[in-house]
Amino acid sequence: MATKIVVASQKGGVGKTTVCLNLALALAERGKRTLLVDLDPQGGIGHSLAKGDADLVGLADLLAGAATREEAVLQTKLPALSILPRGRLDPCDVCEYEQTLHSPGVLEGAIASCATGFDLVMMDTPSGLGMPTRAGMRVADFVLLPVQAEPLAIRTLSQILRVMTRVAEEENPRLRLLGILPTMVEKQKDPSLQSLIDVWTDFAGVLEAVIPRADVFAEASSKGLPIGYLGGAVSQEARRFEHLAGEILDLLTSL
Amino acid sequence: MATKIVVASQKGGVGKTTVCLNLALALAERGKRTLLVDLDPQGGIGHSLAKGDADLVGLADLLAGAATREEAVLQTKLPALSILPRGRLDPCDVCEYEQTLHSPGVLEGAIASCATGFDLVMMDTPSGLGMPTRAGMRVADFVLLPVQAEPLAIRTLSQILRVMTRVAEEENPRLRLLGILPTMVEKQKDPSLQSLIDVWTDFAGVLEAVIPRADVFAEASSKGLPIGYLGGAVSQEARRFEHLAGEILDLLTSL
Ligand SMILES: Nc1ncnc2c1ncn2[C@@H]1O[C@H](COP(=O)(O)OP(=O)(O)OP(=O)(O)O)[C@@H](O)[C@H]1O
Ligand SMILES: Nc1ncnc2c1ncn2[C@@H]1O[C@H](COP(=O)(O)OP(=O)(O)OP(=O)(O)O)[C@@H](O)[C@H]1O
Ligand SMILES: [Mg+2]
Ligand SMILES: [Mg+2]
Repeated sequence: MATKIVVASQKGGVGKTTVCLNLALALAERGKRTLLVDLDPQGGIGHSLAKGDADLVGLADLLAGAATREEAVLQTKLPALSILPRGRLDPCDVCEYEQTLHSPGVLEGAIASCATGFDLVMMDTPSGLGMPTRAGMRVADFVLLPVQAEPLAIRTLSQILRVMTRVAEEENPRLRLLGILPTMVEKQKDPSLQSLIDVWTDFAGVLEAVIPRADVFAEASSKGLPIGYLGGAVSQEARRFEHLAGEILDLLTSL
Repeated sequence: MATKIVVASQKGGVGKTTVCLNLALALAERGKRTLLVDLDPQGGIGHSLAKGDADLVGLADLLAGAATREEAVLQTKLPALSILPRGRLDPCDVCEYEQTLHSPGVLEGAIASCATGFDLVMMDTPSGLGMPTRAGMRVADFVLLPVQAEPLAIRTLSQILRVMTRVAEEENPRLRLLGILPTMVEKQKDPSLQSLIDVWTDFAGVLEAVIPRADVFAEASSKGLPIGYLGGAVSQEARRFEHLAGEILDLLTSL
């Protein structure tokens, strides 16, 4: 039975999709058979891999009965990494799609049918505490919370922790916090450094790993690649995700 | 009858709330009686003004019949600027709240009752194309689209434009594009500059104004102030919002 991790944040643009892509890659490189699922109606996973997301078959097709698991799950160049992209979705249908994802048993069924043969399932979500995120929490075993090192993101962190607790109490008793991951940290800038200190002092479960703000991420986005595939001098940031993968795997065995 | 502007973006963290706060301030300083409404269940407007959003009465209370218009609409220090914050909302109730906002006539009624006496109503939204954003588009006369100068945000811009067109055709014939506003632009960094050039060449309706990435925004966030209130040397960024306000007012009279 695959271990399922949902990556969530109420605040937008904190690096959820970037963490999902690069962490899934690093976990697969360690030999963990990993399925990366895109629960975001925006389709960030497909867009990030510059596959022209509009054409990729995926979860939306699976839920509509318009594709089989074999058609929807995409094998990447890395044998241990597969992707279930958002799929073909008219942006005008997002409200209905969110309600479908949130319907009892729907996402559970789709993930169960796709997760066979994988060690880990990682689910990217849209920002907010709406239906895709609630559905992801219902299905997951663990929640990973990227938090941008800036004041607005920290002010809303307690809101998502409260929702996680409620889901664990009422809908999914397996659900636990995997960790809080500081992202886009600029230690040389005071508001960012102060925010990082606030997270360390005010919250439990903060990971050792810290993801700094780095230009290589924008470069990778523009090329449609995870940073690990950029080659050359990026190894420092890619190594950071290797360390994060190690920390995550240690936590999964100890929690 | 107040002119209603909804500020929306499918991508998260692009500067919607920051633009709303600083633009509403600049419009009010030009004597336009402005009401800033927070349609984001995250409550970014209240959090940005460090009012301890959890306690502020606002839209959620109004819709629940737990507050009157007089209690929910907050007069700021600036006579021409008032705010309708998110209001008291349990983060566990976000899914239900989004459905309430999206129910036919609900937001229309709330805005109509609060907009009396204002020249402009500006609505901040959560990222995505879900129910709060669709409700905002149904109510609004114009859509303002902040777009971060980075590849992922540009790849999804055509999705929100498509939704805007659909809402104008089927739900709200008044709805038009006010403009596309490039944000967090770093002209000295190639992926950002390239993204800005892509927006200028690929899309119509791009505003003259460009909001650069600037540390003063993080500083303002940590102090819970719009940049115009920071005082001192920030006048360059605050002036930029004054120019933006001028451009917006010209467009509103000419469109
Ligand atoms: N550590 C980082 N340093 C610099 N830029 C980053 C970093 N992580 C992500 N980015 C960039 O920031 C932008 C937002 O990141 P990303 O799309 O991963 O965030 P998100 O939380 O998934 O956003 P959304 O709320 O839209 O889903 C992207 O352009 C990405 O390349
Ligand atoms: N031009 C800018 N330069 C630098 N930082 C900025 C700029 N505009 C906004 N920010 C910062 O970026 C972060 C995100 O901005 P903001 O919260 O306004 O985005 P948003 O689109 O409203 O996010 P969400 O998707 O969560 O609603 C905040 O910390 C803010 O201070
Ligand atoms: Mg994302
Ligand atoms: Mg916001």
